[in-house]
Amino acid sequence: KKQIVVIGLGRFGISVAKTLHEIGHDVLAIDTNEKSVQSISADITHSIQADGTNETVLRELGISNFDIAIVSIGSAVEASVLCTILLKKLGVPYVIARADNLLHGSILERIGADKVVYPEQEMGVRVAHVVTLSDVSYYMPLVAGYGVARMTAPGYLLGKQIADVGFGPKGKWEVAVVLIQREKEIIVTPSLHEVIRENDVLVVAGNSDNLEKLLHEAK
Amino acid sequence: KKQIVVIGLGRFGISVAKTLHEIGHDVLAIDTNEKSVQSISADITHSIQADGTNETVLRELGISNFDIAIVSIGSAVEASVLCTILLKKLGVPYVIARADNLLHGSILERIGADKVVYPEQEMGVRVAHVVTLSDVSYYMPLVAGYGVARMTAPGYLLGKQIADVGFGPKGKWEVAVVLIQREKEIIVTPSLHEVIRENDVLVVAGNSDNLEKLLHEAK
Ligand SMILES: Nc1ncnc2c1ncn2[C@@H]1O[C@H](COP(=O)(O)OP(=O)(O)OP(=O)(O)O)[C@@H](O)[C@H]1O
Ligand SMILES: Nc1ncnc2c1ncn2[C@@H]1O[C@H](COP(=O)(O)OP(=O)(O)OP(=O)(O)O)[C@@H](O)[C@H]1O
Repeated sequence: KKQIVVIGLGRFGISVAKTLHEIGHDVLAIDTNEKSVQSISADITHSIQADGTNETVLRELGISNFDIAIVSIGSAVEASVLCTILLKKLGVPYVIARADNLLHGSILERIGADKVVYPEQEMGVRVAHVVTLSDVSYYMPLVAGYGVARMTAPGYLLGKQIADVGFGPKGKWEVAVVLIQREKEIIVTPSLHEVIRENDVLVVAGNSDNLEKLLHEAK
Repeated sequence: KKQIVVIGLGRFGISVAKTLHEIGHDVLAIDTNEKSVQSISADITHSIQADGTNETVLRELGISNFDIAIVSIGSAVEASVLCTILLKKLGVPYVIARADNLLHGSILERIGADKVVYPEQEMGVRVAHVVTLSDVSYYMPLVAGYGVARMTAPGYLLGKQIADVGFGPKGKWEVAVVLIQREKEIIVTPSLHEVIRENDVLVVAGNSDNLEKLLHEAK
């Protein structure tokens, strides 16, 4: 488990900090806004009101000893850039910074961020790919309209075999079920004769247009 | 292809609108802020400055004829709720609304949103799961630490067989390579003897702790 500092407790930062804490990492959450710090204090072991652009404060907090830092300050671009510079200066080995836009992101890369993320932009791409797939809850794009989708088995698929619904290499749509999550069990590469049960989470790989047609036909 | 209206052109809304346009849908992008509308006009066929909470304007724009509406107004919670109410009132069959927080989301569900998304919160969960997996670019959580990760093959895996690296049912980590994207080709359920090449995108399924150990050992 790692020692991780999260600076900036907006919607993204709070979610990162809480999830890291649930995973079991040792998390320090920082924000200039007292209310933001308060809102997370029940869920995180250490949260403190502080300014991520203040080098003295960062040193006092022992930031140099952290394994990973996440700069999740959002629209305050200058603060996000300055904070990232300081973290690398203080020797944090791995710094993930969130960018508001491409220009901000390229600046972060230049000044040393090890990884730059664009939460809203990435979610926009994913949501756009599933607007026509109302049963799909997650979508991981791969290349040119092809991706991996996660869906809870809808009513019209229950009790049917995977191949009969149209999945698999013999199906006309070339959409494969690569994995089924059934309760706490994971079935990797299920047989084409596997019967879909209620609450099964299906992870399928295929062209998203074809997936839409397959589901439409199955209804 | 569908007729889709996107209301609210923040970082999330712009990304949704542009991606939908690239996919080939007929997109109308709306925002009260002229600058936001201008920033997207080069990429989207139709973008217009308008107030999504103005029923008269929505009727004039023929919103009732749209297949899908996406309310991507962010922190202006009342506007987002009122806009969603109007879209359902005007008969838009499928309305996706973005929520700022859980309370906002539950209100949206109650007043008729067909799907509610939390872009920053969802991205926070995903990023948290891959902070310790620096080579992983996408993560789709499934259950209890288990998920599907996408990674570009790092240098230390090149030229090696999948099974030799530690993947597969015989590997001690129980992480499976479910798919390889190689150039424009997709290889579903690759053989354990498949040799990993430069630029291969690997989609792997397994416990994220075990994936981290597998990659660590492979280095
Ligand atoms: N110098 C700083 N040090 C610490 N925290 C900061 C600093 N500057 C801004 N923040 C905090 O970063 C948080 C996120 O910033 P902001 O609200 O501008 O971004 P946002 O893009 O709306 O975020 P999100 O989309 O994650 O909700 C805020 O809670 C803010 O108080
Ligand atoms: N009534 C309205 N009609 C149309 N657009 C609106 C309305 N109210 C707000 N908007 C627009 O919604 C957009 C997004 O809202 P806002 O910037 O508050 O959210 P945000 O949470 O920061 O968004 P993001 O995280 O996507 O960048 C803004 O461009 C704003 O002008």
